[in-house]
Amino acid sequence: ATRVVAVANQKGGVGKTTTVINLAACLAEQGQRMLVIDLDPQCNATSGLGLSPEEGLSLYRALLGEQTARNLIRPTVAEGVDIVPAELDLAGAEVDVARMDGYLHRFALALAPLRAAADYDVVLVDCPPSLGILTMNALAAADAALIPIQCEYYALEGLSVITRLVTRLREGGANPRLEIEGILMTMFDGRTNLSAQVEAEVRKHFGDKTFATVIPRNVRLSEAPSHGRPVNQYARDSSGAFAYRLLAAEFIQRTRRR
Amino acid sequence: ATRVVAVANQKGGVGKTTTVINLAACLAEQGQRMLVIDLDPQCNATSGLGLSPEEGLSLYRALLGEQTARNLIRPTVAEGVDIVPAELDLAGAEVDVARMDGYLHRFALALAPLRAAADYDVVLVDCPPSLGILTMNALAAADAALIPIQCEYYALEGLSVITRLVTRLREGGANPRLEIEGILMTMFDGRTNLSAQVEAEVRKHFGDKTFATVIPRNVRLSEAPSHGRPVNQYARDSSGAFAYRLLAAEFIQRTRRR
Ligand SMILES: Nc1ncnc2c1ncn2[C@@H]1O[C@H](COP(=O)(O)OP(=O)(O)OP(=O)(O)O)[C@@H](O)[C@H]1O
Ligand SMILES: Nc1ncnc2c1ncn2[C@@H]1O[C@H](COP(=O)(O)OP(=O)(O)OP(=O)(O)O)[C@@H](O)[C@H]1O
Ligand SMILES: [Mg+2]
Ligand SMILES: [Mg+2]
Repeated sequence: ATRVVAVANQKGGVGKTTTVINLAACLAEQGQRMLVIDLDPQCNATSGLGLSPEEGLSLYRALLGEQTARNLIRPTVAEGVDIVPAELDLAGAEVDVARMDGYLHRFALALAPLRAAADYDVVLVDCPPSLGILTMNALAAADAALIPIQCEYYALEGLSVITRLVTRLREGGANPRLEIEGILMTMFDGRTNLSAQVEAEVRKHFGDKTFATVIPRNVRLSEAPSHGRPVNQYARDSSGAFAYRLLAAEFIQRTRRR
Repeated sequence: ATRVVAVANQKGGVGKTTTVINLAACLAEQGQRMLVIDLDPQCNATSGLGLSPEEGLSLYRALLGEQTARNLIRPTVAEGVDIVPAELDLAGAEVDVARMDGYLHRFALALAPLRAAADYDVVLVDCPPSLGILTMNALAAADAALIPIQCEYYALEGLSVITRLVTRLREGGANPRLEIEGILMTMFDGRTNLSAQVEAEVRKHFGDKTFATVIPRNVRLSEAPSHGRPVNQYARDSSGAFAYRLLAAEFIQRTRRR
């Protein structure tokens, strides 16, 4: 069956897009059939995978019921990774979708045929840095939330907001199957105490909900998007590429154990 | 007169909050009477200046017309810097305010008495990482937008979105006085080519709209918020503190020249 994972955190700049692109590429390298859905009007996952945003080519129309998600799928530069791109107008979806009946479940509705066809093993959804209608729709439709967090103070402060929301959506009935896929520590800088302190704090509170893999700060990860390629293509032997390959292996192992 | 500056960028994690807190503290150090307004439901500027968010204590009620902004002002740990804190419920304001007449100008309305009283030389508004109702209200009420940008590819990609919006708000009549205070480059890492490339690109396109001061990546800036103090108190002699003092001096000089 297809596993749908929303990569979400309302804190900005924590590595959501970097994780979606590079985890997708490394999971594909390890044989998983991958689909990325870019739900952020910034279109970063779209450009990071080598596409240019196009008007009318995003989930926006599928959320309104005017288009099927399947017709919006495009190949990317990464072998084995397809994408539903984003467009700037996606920002307008927040207002349009909010006015619809069952506004929280428009994404789940658009996703249903893709789940039934089971063409993909894993779908990764890149969410914008907010808990607005788009992110809420992704969480209401997903099997799990993967929560990246920078090893910084503000990111730590905001972590309980998103983890409590996941619990509320599950226990309130909006999405009874929603669980935490894992909390992923990103931009870990071994030279600072702050990173080590944040890591220790997160493992203390969240235990095995935290991925064992930690993504180090690595300039190759921030250079790759300007070349429109994932890091396992742009810099195969970088610490960033190794870390996301390790994460992909751990992700598969955790899915198998469920 | 009081100058109101919205610190905004829809890209997440570019240093909006870090700039609001440390520029406010350094401007106060140089004699300016400062007010910070935290408009982000993440409450980062509130905690970074030593306060805990409290229910009912945010601009939310003033946007609905139920409370005056003046009654919401509190002192902070930084000498000469007051704040209107944020609260988690501010996220709900997006929906409530959207339903009101003149929804784009609720902030300007709440600000009018503060402008008239002229108790402050500068008001800095910390915006959330989106172009939703809260950020639009801040831009509609402000004299200028200060736009922080990390020296990274995605931040560069999104810069034209916010600069075009400023032009549209001014020329479309929503805020005829709105200009760009300046584009501020943050988290500059001298060891990487990427930082230098992004800086060169920004100066090429935006010329003297770009602050001469560049904020370096400095771990003291990311440690300071966990102590609830601005960097000029937490680590007076750090490169981060010097950079924000330099920025404050440049800010005053640019305001004088207008
Ligand atoms: N491990 C890393 N090492 C170095 N740079 C990184 C790393 N992860 C992400 N970056 C860079 O940090 C910035 C923020 O990352 P990214 O854009 O993926 O975060 P995000 O959470 O998707 O941001 P937003 O909240 O705006 O959607 C980007 O410029 C990215 O290239
Ligand atoms: N110059 C710097 N050097 C090192 N760390 C920095 C610097 N500026 C900001 N930071 C850290 O980077 C992270 C992002 O900065 P900050 O939270 O100020 O950005 P933001 O734009 O306000 O984010 P958001 O979009 O979530 O509101 C924070 O953890 C902050 O402490
Ligand atoms: Mg992103
Ligand atoms: Mg902020």
